[in-house]
Amino acid sequence: LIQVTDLRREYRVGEVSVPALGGVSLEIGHGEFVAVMGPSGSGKSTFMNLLGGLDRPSAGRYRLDGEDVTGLSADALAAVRNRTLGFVFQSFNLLPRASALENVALPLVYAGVKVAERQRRALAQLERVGLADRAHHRPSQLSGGQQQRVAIARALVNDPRLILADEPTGALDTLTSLELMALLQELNDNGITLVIVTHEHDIAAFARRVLSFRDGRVVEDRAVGAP
Amino acid sequence: LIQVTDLRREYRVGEVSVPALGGVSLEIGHGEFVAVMGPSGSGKSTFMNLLGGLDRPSAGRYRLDGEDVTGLSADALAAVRNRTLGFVFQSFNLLPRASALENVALPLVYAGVKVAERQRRALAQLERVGLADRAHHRPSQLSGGQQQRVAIARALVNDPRLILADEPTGALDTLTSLELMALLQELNDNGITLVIVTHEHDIAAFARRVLSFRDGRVVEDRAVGAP
Ligand SMILES: Nc1ncnc2c1ncn2[C@@H]1O[C@H](COP(=O)(O)OP(=O)(O)OP(=O)(O)O)[C@@H](O)[C@H]1O
Ligand SMILES: Nc1ncnc2c1ncn2[C@@H]1O[C@H](COP(=O)(O)OP(=O)(O)OP(=O)(O)O)[C@@H](O)[C@H]1O
Ligand SMILES: [Mg+2]
Ligand SMILES: [Mg+2]
Repeated sequence: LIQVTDLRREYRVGEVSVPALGGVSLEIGHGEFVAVMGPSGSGKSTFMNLLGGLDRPSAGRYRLDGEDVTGLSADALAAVRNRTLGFVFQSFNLLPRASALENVALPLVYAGVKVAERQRRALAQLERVGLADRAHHRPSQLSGGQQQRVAIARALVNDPRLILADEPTGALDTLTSLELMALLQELNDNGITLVIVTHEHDIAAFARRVLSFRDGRVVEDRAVGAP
Repeated sequence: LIQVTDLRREYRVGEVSVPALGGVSLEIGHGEFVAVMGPSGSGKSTFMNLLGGLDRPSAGRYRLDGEDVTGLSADALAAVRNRTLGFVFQSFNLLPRASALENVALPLVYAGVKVAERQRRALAQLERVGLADRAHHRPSQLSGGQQQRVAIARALVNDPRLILADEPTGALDTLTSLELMALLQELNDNGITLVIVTHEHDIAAFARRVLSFRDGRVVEDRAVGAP
């Protein structure tokens, strides 16, 4: 499903070039469950943003489901993103003036789904993460963990084949984290591919493969858990 | 240092009233190291915002260092906050158009410190959290864990007597989290009072007392660790 070849990303800050991602080459197959770990600043979010088509590499190639997406226009990339994947951002990226329900429904607006159907599906996802009673709160009227769960619900609402989640349990207590992982596990059992950035080993334990980043490179790539 | 009596906070959302904090009564002495735990949405951040003078209770009283702060004007509250405490927000709250250095120096601007001294002290705190080489990056040019560390450095820069930290290791990998806790431990050894919200038991283990929240109330208050 995912194939990256010598993927690189440098940022310019004033006159300096920050090498956020060195050459990363790897493949992730359909239905895999991969955990991404590594120190703060090691390139995990940069890598996830490239996988999610939210950013373009400085060099290297990225094939998603057999199609080279490296050269696509912004619009074409947005269309692929909308129909194929769900993204949970490290800092949630919710629209501040929209309610939880409207935030969760947003991918369905892009997908051309009619309003009554959007509301029904968005509410179903909110129920799944235990937030049906917060549907009309705006993000500033939600706790940190509630905002995170709204971001997760939004990533699920369009039935994506691939879920990219950047620290999805960062703001959640242990019990809520385990409930979320059980939900993600169930999605994976049904064939959905998961790539999850986490710094918690208890969360990484749900995955079947762990990629470890350090200084913008993958330094370890191992299978974990029961076969 | 901290004394709250029947502290309550309700929010209005449309026609509904959300009881975020029921009556909380407790005291925290000088030099204590307290961990605050509890499920998502149980009132932890609401409680911390009240302790930090960033919000006013709907009912109840709050004495900080012997002074009733419940009735203070916004300006008087800001002055107390600036000279007494450092606050690490769950969502960092960094100024997006300012560099890491400028963000860390901000409390010193309010304290009337001159520019050269501000820069020196801000850089010292950035070094402490391992980010001297990111001093001129803006928040959007930093990783999640780097933004969190800038928020921590900002909370320390004015040598506060009380540090209120809401999930300060939420975006940090294990090693960086432990380095941060060692730093906070050292501050506590030097007499600084710490109140830390965390959902990670490994982090709570550094504290000597744990407050557990559920549905807006403190349901458990116990001493932990070696005497
Ligand atoms: N501004 C607001 N308006 C309305 N309701 C709010 C507001 N802020 C918080 N709430 C509600 O108050 C309750 C407590 O929120 P709080 O942020 O204190 O929880 P928390 O314990 O910090 O949770 P988390 O661990 O997820 O950060 C939540 O149910 C939340 O929906
Ligand atoms: N827009 C940007 N401009 C400049 N440098 C950036 C930018 N975004 C990230 N960086 C730098 O690139 C490096 C990698 O960042 P990235 O966000 O990928 O790290 P990360 O592994 O996700 O870290 P964390 O665990 O803290 O979230 C960091 O050193 C960061 O300072
Ligand atoms: Mg990151
Ligand atoms: Mg909170």
